[in-house]
Amino acid sequence: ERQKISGIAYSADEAKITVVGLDDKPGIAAVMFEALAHDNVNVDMIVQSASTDASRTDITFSVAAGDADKALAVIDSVKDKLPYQRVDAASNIAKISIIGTAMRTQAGIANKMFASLAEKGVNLQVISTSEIKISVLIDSAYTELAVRTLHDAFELHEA
Amino acid sequence: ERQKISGIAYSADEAKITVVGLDDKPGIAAVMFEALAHDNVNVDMIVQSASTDASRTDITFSVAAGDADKALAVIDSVKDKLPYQRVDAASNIAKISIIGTAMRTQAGIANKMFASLAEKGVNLQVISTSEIKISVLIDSAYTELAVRTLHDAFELHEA
Ligand SMILES: C[C@@H](O)[C@H](N)C(=O)O
Ligand SMILES: C[C@@H](O)[C@H](N)C(=O)O
Repeated sequence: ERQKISGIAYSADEAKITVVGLDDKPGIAAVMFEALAHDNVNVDMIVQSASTDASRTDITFSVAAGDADKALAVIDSVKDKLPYQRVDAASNIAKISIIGTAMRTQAGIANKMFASLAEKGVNLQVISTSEIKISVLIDSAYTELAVRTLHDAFELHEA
Repeated sequence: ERQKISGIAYSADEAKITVVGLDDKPGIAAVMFEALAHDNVNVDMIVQSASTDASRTDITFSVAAGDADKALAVIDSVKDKLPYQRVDAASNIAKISIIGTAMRTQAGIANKMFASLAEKGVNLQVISTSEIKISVLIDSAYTELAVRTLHDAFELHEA
């Protein structure tokens, strides 16, 4: 498959917030993002993998590090409408993305991205993909190393 | 915020596979997608939310329904290199996406999408976003209802 990566993007000043133990029923995600939208919290990534316990699941979202406290306050304020077990937050987070044209088969490109970061000991905390992009959240201490590693792995020469 | 949605996309014939209880350490995701790439399994979405148990997490990915058995066989074949607790699979899955221009503040647009689907009783099984797209996996029985609901909510007139 001809390499179809056109660039690497990153943002080093993010926070990730995970709301743990939400009821997995219609309307729960809507309550959460209605509250965040109402208070003008700028949400970047939203990620929910499939629930592994029949009735509960977790949602992770990312915000600019400066918005973390505000986002946590909003989630706390809707606890009566949005029962959850706890909220985890971390603010030394970076988002690293590889951008390409239609990556019909993600597995090959994802493997290359994940393997090259793994070789450098970078742990993938969150993963999210679309047809033209694969994004991961990592510890922001690894930002430069990760970006340089991916430039090399995908043979992109920094301008 | 001026509505910036340009369209709704959907694919009704997908399967979701969740590998539960993976070690949350560097290299694990690479092993998984190397094996899938090696066997030419066409992976569409890849989603991992933040781990809520210090050392384990789950990864969900989607494939065409016809590839589900092959993907499961691949995951089973690497169990010695990729310790996990179990694999969940479901094949009556549809992917529904709203596509827009830079959705800087996802929360407002996500809220509208999630709330309109919730009103119709549609449960969101998986969520994944990028700057220009929000995708959800739902029970494929709701495909037409979901697409029509979103066309109405975002005032898009079907051609
Ligand atoms: C957890 C949450 O996404 C729920 N499944 C919903 O539809 O809102
Ligand atoms: C779970 C998996 O993503 C692991 N954190 C890794 O980096 O490979």
